[in-house]
Amino acid sequence: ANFTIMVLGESGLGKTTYVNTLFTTLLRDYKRPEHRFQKQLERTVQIDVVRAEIEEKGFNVRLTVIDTPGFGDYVNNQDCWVPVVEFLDEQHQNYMSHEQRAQRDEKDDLRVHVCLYFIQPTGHTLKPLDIEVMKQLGSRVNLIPIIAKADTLTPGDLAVFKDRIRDCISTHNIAVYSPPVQSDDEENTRRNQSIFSAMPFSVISSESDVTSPTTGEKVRGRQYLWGVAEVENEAHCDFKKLRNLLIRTHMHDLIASTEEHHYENFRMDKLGA
Amino acid sequence: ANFTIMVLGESGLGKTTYVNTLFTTLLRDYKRPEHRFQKQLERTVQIDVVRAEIEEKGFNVRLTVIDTPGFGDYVNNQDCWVPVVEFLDEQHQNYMSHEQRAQRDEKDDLRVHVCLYFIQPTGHTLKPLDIEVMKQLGSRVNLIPIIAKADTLTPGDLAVFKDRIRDCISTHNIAVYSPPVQSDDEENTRRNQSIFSAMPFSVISSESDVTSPTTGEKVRGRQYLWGVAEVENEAHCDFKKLRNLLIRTHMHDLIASTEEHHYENFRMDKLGA
Ligand SMILES: Nc1nc2c(ncn2[C@@H]2O[C@H](COP(=O)(O)OP(=O)(O)O)[C@@H](O)[C@H]2O)c(=O)[nH]1
Ligand SMILES: Nc1nc2c(ncn2[C@@H]2O[C@H](COP(=O)(O)OP(=O)(O)O)[C@@H](O)[C@H]2O)c(=O)[nH]1
Repeated sequence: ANFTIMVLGESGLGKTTYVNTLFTTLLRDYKRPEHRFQKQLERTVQIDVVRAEIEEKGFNVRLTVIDTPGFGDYVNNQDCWVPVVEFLDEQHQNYMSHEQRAQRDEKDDLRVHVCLYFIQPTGHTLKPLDIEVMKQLGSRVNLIPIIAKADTLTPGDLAVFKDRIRDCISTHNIAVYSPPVQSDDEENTRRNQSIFSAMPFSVISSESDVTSPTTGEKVRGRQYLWGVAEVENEAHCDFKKLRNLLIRTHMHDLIASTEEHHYENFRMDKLGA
Repeated sequence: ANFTIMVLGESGLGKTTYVNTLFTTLLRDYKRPEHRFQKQLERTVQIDVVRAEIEEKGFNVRLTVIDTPGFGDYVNNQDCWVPVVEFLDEQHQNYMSHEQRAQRDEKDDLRVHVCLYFIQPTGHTLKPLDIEVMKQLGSRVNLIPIIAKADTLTPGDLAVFKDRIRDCISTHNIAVYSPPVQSDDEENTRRNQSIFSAMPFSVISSESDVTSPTTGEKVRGRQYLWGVAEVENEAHCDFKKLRNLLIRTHMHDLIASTEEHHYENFRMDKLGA
């Protein structure tokens, strides 16, 4: 399967570290996955495409991650989401023009199956830019909000912040990803509720393994003078929960909903226009 | 003495918490200092004036802190520093117009003796907005750059970040505050070097006292699941170093240089214009 994730958010929120951490924890004897290419979308946003083959439960997944350096980094960020939306549409467009032709190189299909939007851990609420971008993207791509650098927030701060973000999302009618409800499968519904009740997902990422002061084992984490914030400790952050959602439990639905629902919306817009 | 500090930086960098922490650690049996007033500078920036009497080494200081909510919080932050610069000039102007008259109410003199500029702990370098604002302010007020929420940075990250910020400051010729050199006082020169070599000062702030897992004592700090980041632990951040600079060793020079050097520059501009 081909699975494409986009990470989006302003500079310095740990997006690149997150991408590396995701790949490293998936490919335990990781060497840096290949950078397929970089492309300047406009003078303001660049896309970096990183790709690796991973094996999940015995089948192969070509995981592609698209990083977006430059987004939201200016004094004036008016319309900074436009190049991103154009990029997303362009992938649907490319697929549509190739669909007619029988032969199509799968490698070139960069339709984004999920967009992880990184939120600065201010402790207050969403910033005006976050709201605007999430509204624009939510209707076009499966959007999952992420609390970046969650080790900045104490447990109390984090709970309050999550609540405020959720209120903000509902007030502004931001369409975040939610899985389909299978009314005849109660266990599945409960499990989904338990996963998605954690959204926005708090994430801690790290390039290094350090010794846990509590267990003495090597863990992926951030070593402070006062302790180690652990990436894969579910009490510390939702990294593992999110990774399971993306790679194990919901990959199939993220792909299907993009290639059916979002692609159909795009085709309808195009045909209508 | 009257001493006025301005805190400046985008929302969510812990400025308000810093102000509270500064007052609390100065006034140990602190009750909230009085909020003198709030004022809307323009639709974009507000100023909150907080004032308390503190006693330092037996003499009284009326400490005023000006917080600046709304600064840098928009999608488009073009010229967001203009209301701040106008506010600073206005204080010099008010002083100038009153100077002629013999009577002058000291309480109304809000000339800012030092501006603490809060930098987001991205780990990369200064943002375009930071550079622009610091250039504009550095020539008009004693400017001290602060690394906000420094508990976001591991010791390695912090050292690299400080270096990059310092490079950026010198590349862009940003005028940050530096104390006068007294060439005949070697010890003073050495002490200043040791204090100012830490700039930009890393700050951790907190509204609460928590139990230190290492000493069992109550400390002002942020309690994470993996440990306590301590405000007044000099290995954890420069909060104490900065407080000593502001309230003990350099208050006099910060006041003198504002009321002489910066005020004179303002008068020259006005007379020349
Ligand atoms: N506190 C904290 N810092 C992080 C985390 N992830 C990355 N960083 C640091 O943040 C800085 C910027 O990270 P980077 O991945 O380059 O951010 P990007 O600009 O969003 O791609 C680096 O110094 C990282 O070490 C995290 O989860 N928590
Ligand atoms: N990690 C961290 N969080 C902090 C620090 N200081 C304040 N905060 C938290 O950051 C959030 C915003 O703080 P606030 O003082 O309101 O920021 P302001 O908008 O700049 O005035 C609150 O949840 C604070 O508890 C700090 O030093 N480190």
